[in-house]
Amino acid sequence: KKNFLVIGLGRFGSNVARVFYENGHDILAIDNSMEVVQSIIDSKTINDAVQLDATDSNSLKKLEVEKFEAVIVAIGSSIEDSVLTTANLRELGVKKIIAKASTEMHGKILEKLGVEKIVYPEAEMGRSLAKQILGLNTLDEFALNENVSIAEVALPKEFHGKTLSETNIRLTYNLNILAIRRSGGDFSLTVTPQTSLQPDDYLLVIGNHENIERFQHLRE
Amino acid sequence: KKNFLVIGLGRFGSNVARVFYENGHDILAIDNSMEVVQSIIDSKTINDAVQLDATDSNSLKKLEVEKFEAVIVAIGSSIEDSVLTTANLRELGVKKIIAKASTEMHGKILEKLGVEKIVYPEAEMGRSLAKQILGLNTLDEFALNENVSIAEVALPKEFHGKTLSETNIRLTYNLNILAIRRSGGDFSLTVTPQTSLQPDDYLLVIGNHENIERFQHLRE
Ligand SMILES: Nc1ncnc2c1ncn2[C@@H]1O[C@H](COP(=O)(O)OP(=O)(O)OP(=O)(O)O)[C@@H](O)[C@H]1O
Ligand SMILES: Nc1ncnc2c1ncn2[C@@H]1O[C@H](COP(=O)(O)OP(=O)(O)OP(=O)(O)O)[C@@H](O)[C@H]1O
Repeated sequence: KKNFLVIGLGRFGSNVARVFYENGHDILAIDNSMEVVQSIIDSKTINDAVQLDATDSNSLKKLEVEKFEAVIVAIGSSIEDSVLTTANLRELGVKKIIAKASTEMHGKILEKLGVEKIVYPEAEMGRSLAKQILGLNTLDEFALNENVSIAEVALPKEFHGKTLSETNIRLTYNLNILAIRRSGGDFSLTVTPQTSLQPDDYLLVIGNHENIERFQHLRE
Repeated sequence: KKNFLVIGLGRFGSNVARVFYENGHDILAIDNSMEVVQSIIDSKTINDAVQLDATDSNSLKKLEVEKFEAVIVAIGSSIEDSVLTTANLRELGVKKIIAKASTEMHGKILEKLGVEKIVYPEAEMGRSLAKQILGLNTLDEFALNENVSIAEVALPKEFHGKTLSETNIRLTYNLNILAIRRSGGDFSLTVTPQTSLQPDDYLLVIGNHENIERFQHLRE
């Protein structure tokens, strides 16, 4: 059971807080608007919310912020408040800060302040939606363990038109081919040494992470 | 090569537009702020942007909006403008509208207007970040083809403490077990009939989509 601190209870922050709570962790939620704090208390979606201005380092200090597993700074529209809050947290010894940024410049400043991970919700969701619409969401790489991954890799040009055995992928790259996705979208599990590979094919491979990377770089 | 219309070029909309353009499709981008339109033209990240108030159905009509593959309404902070724009598009015969909503109520109204898909970028990213921090991001289900999927399934209670052969999963559910993720996070590919299954194990299975669903329902 971990404890987390979330500062800023807009749509992003309140959802971060709620998922922590739903999964059995302790969460302290802070916002400087009494109205926001009251409404999240009334919703009963988390256990504890407190009104506080996080740019006020004295109030922040009283919360022993360095004791939290991680602190999430979810203040969006005021870059100043987000940056001041982050600076306060670093000053108070918080090691793990995750923050959302409203612009690239905002993100660069947070990076300089030692924020471990920066999230751009609107930009990232925009890119992900467009890819979904285009049918471009692929497995990319899914790590089975520290060494072995399953990945979907676009067929390198040099293998267009060859049969699987002609490519010698298995021996050269130590990768097993689990399935082939033809353009049109569906994976076929019928993969034999005679299978002929086409441009626009995607290969579902399993193997060591380094070998997958090496294979992926053939495209560039 | 498809053509898309994106209305509203904030962080979300401009990123949707950019990904379409990067992938070789045509994109018409609209915003009612000249400054925003000029800046996206200067950035050269898309081919065509025009200043226009999308709540003005006459201007919208001139664009022959019903000819686009899909229209993305990316107006966030003005619920009124987002809803009026969407109503205009439906009136002009647009079939496929995807819109972002700033609140649940905003989303409900868009649904009633026949929007095909509604996105809540801040809320969805907040949930996804919290899950990432908790190490809860799993493969869920990845469809290899119309019938066969790879999925990660939490071990049903009734199999706790049994060996793999005792569970008879392969014969009962027609699923192959590719790997087991022990609590702690890493998948082990060493799976034999003698492997003993524990609470908190996640099984990486491959099989028919219906069988995976049946197996997943054992947990509930
Ligand atoms: N100095 C501060 N201390 C504590 N909370 C703050 C401070 N400044 C802003 N907040 C709170 O942070 C929350 C989120 O900030 P804001 O609404 O500006 O960002 P947002 O990016 O629009 O939010 P979201 O997109 O997550 O809905 C607000 O509820 C606001 O009251
Ligand atoms: N009626 C309208 N017609 C065309 N564009 C509009 C209209 N109303 C707003 N916009 C544009 O939509 C864009 C996005 O809207 P806004 O900034 O309000 O939403 P947002 O949710 O904060 O954006 P994001 O989170 O994507 O950055 C703005 O650039 C704005 O100029």
